[in-house]
Amino acid sequence: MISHKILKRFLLYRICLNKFQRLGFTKVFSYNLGEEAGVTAEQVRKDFSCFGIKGSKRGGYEIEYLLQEINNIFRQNGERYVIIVGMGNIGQALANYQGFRENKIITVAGFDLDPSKYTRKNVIPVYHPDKIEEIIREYGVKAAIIAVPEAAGQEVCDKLVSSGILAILNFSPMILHVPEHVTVNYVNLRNELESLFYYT
Amino acid sequence: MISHKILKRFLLYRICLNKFQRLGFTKVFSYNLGEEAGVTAEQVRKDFSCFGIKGSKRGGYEIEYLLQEINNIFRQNGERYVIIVGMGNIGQALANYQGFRENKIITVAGFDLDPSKYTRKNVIPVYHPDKIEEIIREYGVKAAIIAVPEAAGQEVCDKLVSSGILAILNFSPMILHVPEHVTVNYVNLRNELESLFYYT
Ligand SMILES: NC(=O)c1ccc[n+]([C@@H]2O[C@H](COP(=O)([O-])OP(=O)(O)OC[C@H]3O[C@@H](n4cnc5c(N)ncnc54)[C@H](O)[C@@H]3O)[C@@H](O)[C@H]2O)c1
Ligand SMILES: NC(=O)c1ccc[n+]([C@@H]2O[C@H](COP(=O)([O-])OP(=O)(O)OC[C@H]3O[C@@H](n4cnc5c(N)ncnc54)[C@H](O)[C@@H]3O)[C@@H](O)[C@H]2O)c1
Repeated sequence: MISHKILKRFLLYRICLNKFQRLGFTKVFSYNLGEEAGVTAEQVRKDFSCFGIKGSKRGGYEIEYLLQEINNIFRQNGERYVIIVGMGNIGQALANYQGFRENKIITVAGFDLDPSKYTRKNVIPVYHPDKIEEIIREYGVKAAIIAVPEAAGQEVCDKLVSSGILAILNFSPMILHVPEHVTVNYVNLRNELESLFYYT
Repeated sequence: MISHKILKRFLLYRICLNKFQRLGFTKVFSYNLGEEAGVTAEQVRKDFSCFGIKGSKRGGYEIEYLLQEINNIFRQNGERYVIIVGMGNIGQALANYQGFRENKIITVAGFDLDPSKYTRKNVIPVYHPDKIEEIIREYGVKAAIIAVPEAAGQEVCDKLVSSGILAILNFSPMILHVPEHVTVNYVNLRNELESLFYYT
């Protein structure tokens, strides 16, 4: 099982490799990549071995090959669809963000119980939650964002899982119960802010 | 040095203790708290010893005492002020969130270069960044949120640090360079969403 920490390191490696490529390099050694990413050369090689990524015969790694391998890890070679359930403060902030599209992540639709959210003003179409299953099937969506109040979190989660969602990013401050084959990542903004005050 | 992981566990302990108190309990043992929080009883005792939190003579811990100790860790006994720099998608989502106030975290002001953000519509007053130092001094603010584009991140950070900020929550996707006495927590929403696709 690959941990969340390793995946985050690969996303960091990709940023570093893109930077090296912009500077005109075509090859990189584990110690240069490690130095740029702030980890040891050993850690880089260990991470690469988790995904069967090998160096070239004459030593070092081709940058283009590494970038392709990392894209495979994050399914970047096709369209990556996501839906957002809950189009309040957080849902709208995520829907309005253009950076996801640059990364080939397409937010196909939002869902909300409140009809005032179904306006033309939104960047993405917003529907009633009854259409969740239909949209997931139509686009083959596998990932979803939950940005509803705590009380509605588990019920929304159950509907997503039964419609075939495999990975969820949850902003509501509660633990979601899901079957083995489904992964939940949490962003708890209250705790992120709260823990700051320990340092003041 | 107390790690971010330990602080997050204390925030989780507080949620569990509040729940026990609502159910009418006045005392708790490390194994009940551990079970509710999903950690071992040993881990609970180890965490408590980091802050010199002791059990009562007859065994177990008074819930009221524990809650007070945790409030001290997060400076909850006074007003906790924070400012937000960058009042775009993220800044506004955070400013509009009422949950922080329930937790005695007061967002005193927002700052943005764009004059269209200085409208009455906002929940909090929004000023030009030139007023950052004045507001920090007036309220004795020690914590700040950075929600500006990557290009402006370091410059905003430098201004906050020179005005006396000790802890920063950074949403822009870059590493901020700060002196030893300043702490930066990161929320990288792109990586949070990106890593989901590994599981699809
Ligand atoms: N905004 C923040 O800065 C912030 C900070 C900390 C935590 N959170 C958490 O993130 C979540 C979202 O916060 P927010 O500020 O965007 O809340 P919000 O109240 O602005 O938005 C929630 C939206 O969910 C919709 N909704 C409610 N039940 C629903 C259901 N069953 N199906 C579909 N939609 C439903 C509501 O109509 C509303 O539009 C909450 O759980 C909150 O506790 C937010
Ligand atoms: N919205 C999201 O879902 C999301 C996702 C991933 C990453 N991020 C990151 O979070 C940060 C904020 O994102 P956003 O969507 O809110 O961006 P945004 O463009 O909506 O808002 C940025 C705001 O910062 C202001 N600003 C620019 N330079 C400034 C300066 N020097 N001083 C004060 N204000 C300044 C702009 O006027 C604007 O209002 C960005 O770094 C972005 O890359 C956001």
